[in-house]
Amino acid sequence: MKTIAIANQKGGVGKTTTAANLAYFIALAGQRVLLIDIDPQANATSCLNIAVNPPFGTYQALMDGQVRPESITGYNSNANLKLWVMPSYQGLANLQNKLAGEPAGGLRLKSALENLPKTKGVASSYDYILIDCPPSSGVFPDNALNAAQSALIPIQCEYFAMEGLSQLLNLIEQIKGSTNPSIFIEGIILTMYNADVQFNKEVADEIRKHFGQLCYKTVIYRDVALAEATSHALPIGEYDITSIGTMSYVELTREILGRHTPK
Amino acid sequence: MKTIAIANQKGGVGKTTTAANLAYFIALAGQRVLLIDIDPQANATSCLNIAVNPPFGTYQALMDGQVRPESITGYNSNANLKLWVMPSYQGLANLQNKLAGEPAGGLRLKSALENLPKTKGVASSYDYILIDCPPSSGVFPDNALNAAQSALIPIQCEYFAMEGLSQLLNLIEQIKGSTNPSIFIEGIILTMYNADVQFNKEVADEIRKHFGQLCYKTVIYRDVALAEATSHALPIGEYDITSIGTMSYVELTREILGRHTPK
Ligand SMILES: Nc1ncnc2c1ncn2[C@@H]1O[C@H](COP(=O)(O)OP(=O)(O)OP(=O)(O)O)[C@@H](O)[C@H]1O
Ligand SMILES: Nc1ncnc2c1ncn2[C@@H]1O[C@H](COP(=O)(O)OP(=O)(O)OP(=O)(O)O)[C@@H](O)[C@H]1O
Ligand SMILES: [Mg+2]
Ligand SMILES: [Mg+2]
Repeated sequence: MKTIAIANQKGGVGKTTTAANLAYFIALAGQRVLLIDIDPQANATSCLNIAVNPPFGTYQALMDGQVRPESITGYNSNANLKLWVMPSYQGLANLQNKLAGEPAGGLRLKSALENLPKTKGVASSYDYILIDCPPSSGVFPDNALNAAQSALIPIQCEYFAMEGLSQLLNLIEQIKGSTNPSIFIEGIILTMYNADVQFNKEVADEIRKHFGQLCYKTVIYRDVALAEATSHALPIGEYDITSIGTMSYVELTREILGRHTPK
Repeated sequence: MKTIAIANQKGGVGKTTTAANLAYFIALAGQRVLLIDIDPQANATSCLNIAVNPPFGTYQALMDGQVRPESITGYNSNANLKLWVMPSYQGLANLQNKLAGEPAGGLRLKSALENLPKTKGVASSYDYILIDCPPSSGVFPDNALNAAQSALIPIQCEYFAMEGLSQLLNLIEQIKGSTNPSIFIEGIILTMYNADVQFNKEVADEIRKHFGQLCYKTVIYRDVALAEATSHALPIGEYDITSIGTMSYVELTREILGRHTPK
């Protein structure tokens, strides 16, 4: 089982778009996937058209430190896909101060994932658990990074995103030195890349220069289809299979699964 | 004195780009402006090339509930401009849990602004105080919204942003009903608008339909010069005066100042 936090404190870099579409394509590749939405904005939940049933979902899991079966729901638009979601909703924000004030408040998700429910309708175990993080630092990204084996970092090819990358890598180093000694960087994904924009190319080159081997070869191109898909509550693979967005995320899926396949 | 929080919990919608460039152009129009950076990512601080002097800046102001003169620094690239900045830095993140745990932790900035220092080099009072908020909900946006008279909401013309708008308006209603009864919406700014993208137009129309009179007529067009400027630590007006980005923000400045001018 691989547990991967999709993290970047910078806003709007494509965390949710990456989490939701990777979850979909990794499941399409035959893996059992659980997508956990730990953002009170619940964008991942809504873009996969997941029904919310408060307080079940990530709220309940963090509250109790243990997952009730009602907190995991199947991706119902395609019943053949082994894709499940732990949904979020706005009320998750109410847990923020409570968990921030508790000594082990950042370890709730870790504890919850150690004992996933064995129930009809829910996979008894998963091949991949992907966790979609909110932006900013705080108790929700902490929970994700403490529960995860690795961090997948989407990054936009713009200046603030590059500045933010060092800050994020520092945070991961801190976590490595304290609550999660075995965490590693799964990889860095360049997102929203527009080949016509010279500035994107310059920043991409800069990122590759500093973080070379961590960067995936695959680049996610800017494609309005990816934004349109969210307004239809569909993953890109079901919204527009011929789009550049689909191609980018399929390519990334292949690269991620390839790194995990024994040679 | 007008105190305006530039807020949206959705990431990457142009809060910082708007805060920094409005601060610059409002000062260029002859007003005395203080820009407060309350985001640990400190993007507003870096894109105006402001020197950081930890722990002074927003960290010190929130820690003490009172502003020391060393915590406000002049925008030095243009000494004629009456523009000051209260800088942020990564260490601000360390205050998050502390303030979240205190009963009046969300009111620190409000208290600090009630008694600004009267010191050589710092304006004895300001015409405009703009506060650049981080994304997500939490103790920093709370501090900004409790201290502000009004909220300026940049919003990208994409689906998640529109969903997030209702969530944000709810938050502001809650604050209005509790800690800041006189807060109002300054206005909604459509950002990163690409006239060639049909989807942007559809979402823009939808937003105007629901929030008509709150929306500024001015739209901020997508212009890579705005992103390039940040990598040179320059406001758009000093990076490329002929750019569409400059034109958009000058137009917005005129519209904002116009609303504040007695007829
Ligand atoms: N490759 C792309 N091309 C075009 N639009 C994209 C692309 N990736 C994401 N988007 C759109 O850009 C916006 C930001 O993306 P997304 O919400 O996935 O970022 P995020 O990092 O999860 O944001 P937040 O920090 O708020 O959680 C969304 O409206 C999304 O639909
Ligand atoms: N109108 C625009 N055209 C092109 N690029 C833009 C525009 N506005 C902002 N950008 C770029 O888009 C990115 C996101 O903008 P910005 O950082 O201002 O958003 P934000 O809401 O402050 O993000 P965060 O939620 O992380 O604080 C930045 O790299 C910025 O340079
Ligand atoms: Mg997201
Ligand atoms: Mg910002």
